[in-house]
Amino acid sequence: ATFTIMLAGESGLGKTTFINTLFQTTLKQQRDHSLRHKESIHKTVEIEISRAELEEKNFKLRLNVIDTPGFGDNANNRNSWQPIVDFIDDQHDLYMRQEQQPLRINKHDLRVHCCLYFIRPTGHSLKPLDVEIMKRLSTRVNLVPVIAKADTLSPNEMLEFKNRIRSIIEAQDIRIYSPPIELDDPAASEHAKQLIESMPFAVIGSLEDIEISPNNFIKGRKYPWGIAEVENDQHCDFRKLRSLLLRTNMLDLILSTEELHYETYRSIKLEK
Amino acid sequence: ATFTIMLAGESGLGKTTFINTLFQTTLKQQRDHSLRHKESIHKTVEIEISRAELEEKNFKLRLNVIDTPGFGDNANNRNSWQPIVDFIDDQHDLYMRQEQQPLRINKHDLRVHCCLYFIRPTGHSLKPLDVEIMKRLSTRVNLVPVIAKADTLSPNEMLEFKNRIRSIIEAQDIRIYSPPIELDDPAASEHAKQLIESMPFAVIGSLEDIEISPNNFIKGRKYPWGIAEVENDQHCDFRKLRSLLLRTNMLDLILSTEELHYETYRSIKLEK
Ligand SMILES: Nc1nc2c(ncn2[C@@H]2O[C@H](COP(=O)(O)OP(=O)(O)O)[C@@H](O)[C@H]2O)c(=O)[nH]1
Ligand SMILES: Nc1nc2c(ncn2[C@@H]2O[C@H](COP(=O)(O)OP(=O)(O)O)[C@@H](O)[C@H]2O)c(=O)[nH]1
Repeated sequence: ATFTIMLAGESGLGKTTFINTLFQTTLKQQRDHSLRHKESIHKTVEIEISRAELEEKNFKLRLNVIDTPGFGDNANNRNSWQPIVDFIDDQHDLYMRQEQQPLRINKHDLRVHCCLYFIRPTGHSLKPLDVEIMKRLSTRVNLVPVIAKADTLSPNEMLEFKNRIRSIIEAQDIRIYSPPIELDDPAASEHAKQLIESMPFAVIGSLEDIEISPNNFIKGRKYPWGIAEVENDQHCDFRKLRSLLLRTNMLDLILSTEELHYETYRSIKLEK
Repeated sequence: ATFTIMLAGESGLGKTTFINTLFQTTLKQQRDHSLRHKESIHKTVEIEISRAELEEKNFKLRLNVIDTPGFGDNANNRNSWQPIVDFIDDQHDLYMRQEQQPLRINKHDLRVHCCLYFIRPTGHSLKPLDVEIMKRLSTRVNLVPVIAKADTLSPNEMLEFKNRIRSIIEAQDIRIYSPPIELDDPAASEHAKQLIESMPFAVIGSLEDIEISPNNFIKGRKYPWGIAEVENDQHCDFRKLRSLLLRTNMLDLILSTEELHYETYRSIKLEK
């Protein structure tokens, strides 16, 4: 199985750290799957693709990570979303052409199953560019907005910031990914509701192992005034996001991409 | 006496919070001098001027704060420095014209004595726009670069970030304000050297009074993992910056502006 995640958002927001933290907290024995030394298979100025394999028990998952380094770095960032949007469309296009072949060799399907859009934790509001980009992403891919560097905001600031973002998303009619609520599965539905209530997820990323008690290590950021912990629900929503991506909703993310988003693209393309 | 500080840098970096923290930690009895509800005397799209009075013992100081709201917010930020640079030059120009009058009424001198340029604490490096703006500011005003939201970076990250910024400033030949070292005053020189070693200053701002022990209140940011303290030298350089601005170097900042920078402007202008 292949699962393709895209990380979008300006540089310096901790995207690389986040994805590596996701691996290191998931692959307890396979620490060499870090993407810190990315082998770039395909690199244009704005898109960087890396691969890793997650092997848990008998389940082998190929994980593709699409990164967008340098995004938003320039003085002039108008249309900076173009390469990202083109990449997403191109993968659907590629798949469509392969599907149309008499002999179908279905290799290297890089259709993006989930796009994490990282938001700068200013404490103010979404930037106009954020809104514009999220609008364009939301119509083509499962969009999950993420508040970066959650340790920058105090609990009250975080609550206000999340509320402000949610109201803008609603006002602007931006469709973000929502875990489906299965009415015949109360436990799963309860979990889905908790995930929905926490959105946008606020994450802390760290590759540092900090010893908080003898032989007890956790991932976190060590400040003179305390340790911000990655896997502590009182500190951030890392575990909720990880659960959505790699456990409870991975299949739905894959299927909705290959059915809903792909079919949307195909019908638009074939109508022309 | 009038002291004019300019706060430059993109929105969301805590500039307003910082200047209010500066007041509230300086004016222990005059808490209503907060600039939170700024009375804007002169407001264009990019420049906002506010006034306050600091009264300590027999010393009355009129403080002008020039803020740059909305700076860097647009998708296209090329030439976003223009209004700021124009403002600085305009004040020298205004003063020059007043000086040339037969009847000299020296009112409303808004020449900027110190420009604090706030840097986003990405942990990466200075943005190209930061370098460009600082270059243009450095030739016209006493420039003091400041790392915003210092509580975003761990001690090691902060050290690396400061070193990286310092080497770029050096490589790009950007002249930043340096407290003069008085050879006949060892104590003052020692203090000046400590200030220089800490540059660029990393600041935390907060208007929250947090009770850390019965009846003992401090300014800080309260996180679930601890309290980042504004006036704690182990946490940030707030006290050093405050000392430079309002105590040890205020006179030098004023004189160097009214002598060096003004004369530079005047000679360039009159040569044309
Ligand atoms: N405060 C804070 N800093 C972080 C966090 N995650 C990463 N960083 C730091 O932010 C900087 C940029 O991280 P990086 O992963 O390279 O960001 P990218 O450019 O978005 O890939 C590095 O100095 C990281 O140590 C976080 O959760 N909180
Ligand atoms: N983490 C952190 N947040 C801060 C700090 N100072 C201010 N903030 C928060 O950053 C947000 C923007 O602050 P503001 O002063 O309005 O920024 P300005 O746009 O530059 O004037 C607010 O939510 C503040 O509470 C700080 O030192 N550290």
